[in-house]
Amino acid sequence: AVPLVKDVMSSFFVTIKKDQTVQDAAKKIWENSFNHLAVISDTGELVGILTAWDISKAVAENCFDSVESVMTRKVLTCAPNEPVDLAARRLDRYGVSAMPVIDTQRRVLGIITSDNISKLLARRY
Amino acid sequence: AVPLVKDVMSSFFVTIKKDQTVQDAAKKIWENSFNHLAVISDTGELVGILTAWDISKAVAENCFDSVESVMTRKVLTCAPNEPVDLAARRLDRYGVSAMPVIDTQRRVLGIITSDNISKLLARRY
Ligand SMILES: C[S@@+](CC[C@H](N)C(=O)[O-])C[C@H]1O[C@@H](n2cnc3c(N)ncnc32)[C@H](O)[C@@H]1O
Ligand SMILES: C[S@@+](CC[C@H](N)C(=O)[O-])C[C@H]1O[C@@H](n2cnc3c(N)ncnc32)[C@H](O)[C@@H]1O
Repeated sequence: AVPLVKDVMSSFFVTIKKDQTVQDAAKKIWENSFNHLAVISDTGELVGILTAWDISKAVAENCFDSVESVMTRKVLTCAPNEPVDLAARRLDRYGVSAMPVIDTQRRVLGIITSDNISKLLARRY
Repeated sequence: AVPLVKDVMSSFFVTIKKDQTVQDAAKKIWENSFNHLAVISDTGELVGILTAWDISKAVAENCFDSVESVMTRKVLTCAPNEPVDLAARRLDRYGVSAMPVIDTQRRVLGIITSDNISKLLARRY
C-alpha cells in the first residue's frame, strides 16, 4: 500500500510571524538549513509560506520589507491521512517543493517536501 | 528496472559565472523559477553550485559579494547512466535537493532534483 503523508512528512518545521523582517526569515532558513517557513498567525493558524526562493526574489528586486510583503498567501497544503502519491502529484502539478501538513483548524502538524518523497526511492543498501 | 538519471533529470538548467554578482544570481533564480544555478568556468566546466539557500544565507549575513564568495565549490554530482535510486540515496545522505549531471569533462548535461524523483511517485491518474 502507498504510505500516508503523516508517515513520510518531517514533523520538524520552522515557523515565522508575518510582521517579522525578511532578514529574520533568512536567518531562520540558514540556521535550520531548511528552505521553507510556515507563516503563522498569533492564534497559531497557517497564513502563508515563505521559502528561500522568495528571499532570492527580494534580493533580485532589492525589496526587503516584511515577511508579509514577500510571502505567498494562498498556500497549497495537505492532510495527514492523504496518500503520499497524491501529495507528490500536487507538488509536481503546481511546481512547488513542499507543502505544510495541516489539521482541520489550519494548525501545522509538519511539512512534506519532495526531499521526503524522493527518499522513498533511495537505494536501500 | 530502475530508470537512469538521464531519463529523469531536467535537461533545462541555468548557469552563471563566478565573477557575477549575488543579485545577478538572484535574478536568474527568480526569472527561471528554479532554485539551483550551476557555476561554470570560462571553458565550460562545473566549478560550483549556488542555490536560493545561499542567497538567503547572504541576506542573513548581510554579505552580497560575488557569486564566488557565496557558492559551494565541492559539488556533489552524478553521471547520466547512474540508476536513479543511487542518486536519490546521495541526495538524502548529504541533505541537498539537486545535483548537476556531468560528463567526463565536467560539462553539465542537466540537473537532477528531488522534485524530478518525487514526480516518479506521483499518482498517475
Ligand atoms: C514556484 S516555486 C519555485 C521554486 C521551488 N520549486 C520551490 O518550491 O521553492 C517558488 C514559489 O512558490 C511558493 N511556494 C512554495 N511552496 C508553496 C506552497 N506549498 N503553496 C503555495 N506556494 C508555495 C513560494 O512562496 C515561492 O513564491
Ligand atoms: C545543505 S542544503 C539545504 C537546503 C536544501 N536542501 C537545498 O539543497 O537547497 C544548502 C546548501 O547546500 C549546497 N548544495 C546544494 N546542492 C549541492 C550539491 N549538489 N553539491 C554540493 N552542495 C550543494 C548549497 O550551495 C547550499 O550551500
